[in-house]
Amino acid sequence: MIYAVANQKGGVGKTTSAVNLAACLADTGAKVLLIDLDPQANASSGLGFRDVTGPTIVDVMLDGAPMSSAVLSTRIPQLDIVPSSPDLSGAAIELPQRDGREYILKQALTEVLPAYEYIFVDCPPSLDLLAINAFAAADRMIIPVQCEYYALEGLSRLMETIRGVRNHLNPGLGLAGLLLTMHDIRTRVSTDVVTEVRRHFPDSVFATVIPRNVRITEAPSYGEPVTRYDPQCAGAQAYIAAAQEVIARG
Amino acid sequence: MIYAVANQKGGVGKTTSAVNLAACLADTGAKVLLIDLDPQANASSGLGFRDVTGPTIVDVMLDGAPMSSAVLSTRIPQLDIVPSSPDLSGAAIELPQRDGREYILKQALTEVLPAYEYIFVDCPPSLDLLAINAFAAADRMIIPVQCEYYALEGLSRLMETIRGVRNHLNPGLGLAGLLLTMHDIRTRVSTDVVTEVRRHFPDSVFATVIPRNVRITEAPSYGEPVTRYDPQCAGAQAYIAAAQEVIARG
Ligand SMILES: Nc1ncnc2c1ncn2[C@@H]1O[C@H](COP(=O)(O)OP(=O)(O)OP(=O)(O)O)[C@@H](O)[C@H]1O
Ligand SMILES: Nc1ncnc2c1ncn2[C@@H]1O[C@H](COP(=O)(O)OP(=O)(O)OP(=O)(O)O)[C@@H](O)[C@H]1O
Ligand SMILES: [Mg+2]
Ligand SMILES: [Mg+2]
Repeated sequence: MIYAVANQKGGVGKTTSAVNLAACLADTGAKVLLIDLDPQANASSGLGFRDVTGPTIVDVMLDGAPMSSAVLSTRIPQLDIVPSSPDLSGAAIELPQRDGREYILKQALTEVLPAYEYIFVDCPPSLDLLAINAFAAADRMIIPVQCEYYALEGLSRLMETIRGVRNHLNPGLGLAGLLLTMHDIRTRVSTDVVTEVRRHFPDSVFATVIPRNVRITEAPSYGEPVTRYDPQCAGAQAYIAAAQEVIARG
Repeated sequence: MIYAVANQKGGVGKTTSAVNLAACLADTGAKVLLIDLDPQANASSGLGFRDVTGPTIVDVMLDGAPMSSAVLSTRIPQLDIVPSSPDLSGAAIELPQRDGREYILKQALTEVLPAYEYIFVDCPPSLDLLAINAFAAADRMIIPVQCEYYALEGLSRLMETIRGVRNHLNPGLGLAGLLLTMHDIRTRVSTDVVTEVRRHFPDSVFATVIPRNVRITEAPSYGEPVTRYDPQCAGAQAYIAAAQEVIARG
């Protein structure tokens, strides 16, 4: 099952959710692959991969390298990663010229698909061709929604884009759910956003809400998911529960 | 003076900084224009403009409409806005085919330039052609840097891009400074990031650090800058001080 973790709004917890959900699912014994499709390569550094010298997703997307050539194992048993690099930002300008430009990721994934039960794709904050490649390849979308006002604004546009992708590129694309993140029980804004999102998308919101939690902010500097850095903290427990929901939503 | 407020990292406070700095400078009596160059149109909604029916930046960038046709006055005297709309996300795919594609914004601005002392451009979280248009048009860059680990990662790449733009597109492009945002005195991560950034970029960091402040999160839902919503709060006071630094850095 391939999940695209996406939202064009920036800083809503896409990378944090992709890294931690992938790690949690690997901890259940399933074989998991995390693909970093963002030129900022935050998912890569969040798992301890900085300045990777070998092949990355850039070689796969721009030069046709096989996906397996870019796969690296992580310190988490059962979790592999395909790292990114800043050179990926050339893709937004180079990809538009190519035939079948929306299906490059989907085609590259066919080679490794049988080896993994779950594949997570961490998307950049855009609706550009990199993001469209992830939507065209995915079976399901997971949409992190930060519990703040600006994050509400782009949701209906994102849903429209998904409908467009389903009609033209990927008829099987489903929505695993909207995952509310950085919820701060002390602020009225958080409560308002949760209410709004549950009202607009009644059947599509994960029951689990990820709290704002400083341990989540600290974990990437150690190159670890929060479920390794501080497994008992509220952030880790929330991602463990969310991963269970991902499995249940199937 | 044209300022591009940019950082490809998402959610670091670009829109919040563009809206509040523009409002603070307008409060000093200067004539200010804010251009929303993000398809999410957060700067527009942050000033109360939702679902705009007339011309937007999309008409200017994609159809050659004059910039003045898209200018609207805001509730803040001296502050005008050119709003955005989700249709701008078509630009990332349409712009690459055009001649002079990097200078479309710069050319469109010549018409309104004499009317404003300050122009702020709120950039999307990317280094795509929309962002490059802003860099090619700007006199100065303002780079918001969230006081969190992931936000540190992309800075050197951003500086490389600015050098590239200066060499090929806009020799006069300067750096007004790095503006540290969402600083939380209770967390070690924040202090570490401030130290790192001041060490890597000794002369380029604003003295003012914007604190994490819940009033800043609330203000957009009222369509107001925090300097109107709650002028005495720590967030508003910090942006007022940062605006003074923008004036002083000239
Ligand atoms: N639940 C949380 N509590 C506290 N901080 C969080 C939480 N989730 C994410 N963060 C922090 O918020 C910032 C933004 O999160 P993240 O980078 O995962 O978002 P993103 O959507 O991937 O951003 P981008 O749009 O740049 O890809 C990061 O510094 C991250 O550590
Ligand atoms: N100093 C602050 N304190 C608390 N919240 C803040 C602060 N600055 C910004 N925010 C909130 O953090 C979120 C991200 O800020 P903002 O949208 O301005 O970032 P951005 O860089 O423009 O995001 P994008 O990459 O999507 O364009 C918003 O919900 C905003 O209200
Ligand atoms: Mg990310
Ligand atoms: Mg913004």
